[in-house]
Amino acid sequence: MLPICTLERLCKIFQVLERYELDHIQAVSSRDLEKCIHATSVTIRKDISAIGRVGVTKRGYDVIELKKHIGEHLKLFRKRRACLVGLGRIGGALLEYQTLQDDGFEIIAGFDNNVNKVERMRTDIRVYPVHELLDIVKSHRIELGIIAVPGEAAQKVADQLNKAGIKGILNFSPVGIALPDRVIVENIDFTTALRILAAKMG
Amino acid sequence: MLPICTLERLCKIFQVLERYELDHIQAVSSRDLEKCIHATSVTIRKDISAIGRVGVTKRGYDVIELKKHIGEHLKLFRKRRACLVGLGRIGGALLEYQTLQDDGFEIIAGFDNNVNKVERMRTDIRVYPVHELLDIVKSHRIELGIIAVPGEAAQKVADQLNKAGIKGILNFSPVGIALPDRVIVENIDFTTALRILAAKMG
Ligand SMILES: NC(=O)c1ccc[n+]([C@@H]2O[C@H](COP(=O)([O-])OP(=O)(O)OC[C@H]3O[C@@H](n4cnc5c(N)ncnc54)[C@H](O)[C@@H]3O)[C@@H](O)[C@H]2O)c1
Ligand SMILES: NC(=O)c1ccc[n+]([C@@H]2O[C@H](COP(=O)([O-])OP(=O)(O)OC[C@H]3O[C@@H](n4cnc5c(N)ncnc54)[C@H](O)[C@@H]3O)[C@@H](O)[C@H]2O)c1
Repeated sequence: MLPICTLERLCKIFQVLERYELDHIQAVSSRDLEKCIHATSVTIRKDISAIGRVGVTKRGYDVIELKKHIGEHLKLFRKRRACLVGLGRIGGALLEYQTLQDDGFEIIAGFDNNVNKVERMRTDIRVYPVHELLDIVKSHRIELGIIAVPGEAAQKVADQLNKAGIKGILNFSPVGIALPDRVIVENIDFTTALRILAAKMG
Repeated sequence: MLPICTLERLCKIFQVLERYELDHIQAVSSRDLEKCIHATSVTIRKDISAIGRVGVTKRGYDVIELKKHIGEHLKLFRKRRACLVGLGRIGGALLEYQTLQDDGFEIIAGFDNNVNKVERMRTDIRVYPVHELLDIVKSHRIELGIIAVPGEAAQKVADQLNKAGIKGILNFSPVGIALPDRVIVENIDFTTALRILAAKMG
């Protein structure tokens, strides 16, 4: 198991390589990556060699080869089956965010406890009242849950997802959720991004 | 000017200290911080001493003193005046996210190019049609802009914010925006968070 900071940097490098590939750039050096992901080129080269050998020439790494190398090792090319709980503003924005679909995250089901909302929604994905969560998550082998409900509902929803066998959760609510260690939880907080922005502005 | 990765880690440490303070925990060691922000305790201690001397005992750093030390040095206690462009789902969620207000980010104005939306919105902050952006940003000395419009409108909005003298931008759109180096741009992408989650799930 790789150290977490290595994992996170490799994911960011993967994101940068995707962009380079779209712009038809063929080679990238660890110095180029330094600027994009805010780590030294020494660290970046260590991270990359931590997952095995990959060719590097005077011009740097081959973009497509390095992307394949990282993607295969971190299993980033696997299609992940996800569900979304909370179909309000954040949930609605995620449902429509096409990039998610292209990036290998398939939202299989959406849940909300507001039955009117569930009935009235125009969406390509199936949406259900939240009391059906356990059944749907199990029968559809959903592995990842996105929590976009108000803070006071977050822990309850997390417990239901855990009971249904979910192995990872992306939490948008402002509340920290407590779950067994084997469930990975990533919290998203725009305030941290704003603070980093403010600190860089000086 | 601190290295960017040091700045980012210090912001994350600040976030962790806020939580510790709310939970009435008095001391925190660099080892405790290691787990929360995914960097070695050596790196963390280096980051903290990069901004000056702060007391440390056998039990670690004093939470309140360390938070004050980081906050003052990075000017995180300054109230930042922000505006929000795009009052759809992401914009609406941000307007109602109370934590932002408590954390020193005051959204002074909202803008949208849909005049109906602007007229019908029930919100505590003043909202305007986007053609008034230049005037309002200048007259209200707004320093930071949040872009929550569709990808195709993002660059145009960024140019208007730049023209109005904005020094920092938080960009939610999936499009990279091009601006002079003196404007700091932070991009938020949920796909990266999902990828990190997937990589940790294995
Ligand atoms: N992380 C951040 O930086 C950030 C920014 C903005 C909002 N938020 C948070 O994201 C969450 C969603 O925000 P929003 O603006 O979309 O809110 P919203 O009110 O628009 O949507 C919440 C949805 O959750 C549903 N819901 C409530 N309880 C539920 C339950 N027990 N089970 C299933 N569905 C339930 C509601 O019916 C509603 O549709 C909130 O917790 C908010 O504080 C976080
Ligand atoms: N970063 C991520 O991970 C992520 C996730 C979801 C959505 N998004 C992106 O965030 C953005 C907003 O998403 P949303 O779901 O809130 O969209 P939305 O359609 O609900 O809202 C967009 C708003 O922008 C307004 N607008 C359009 N052009 C404008 C202009 N030139 N000036 C001012 N306002 C204008 C529209 O009237 C609308 O109110 C989109 O670019 C979307 O792709 C990003």
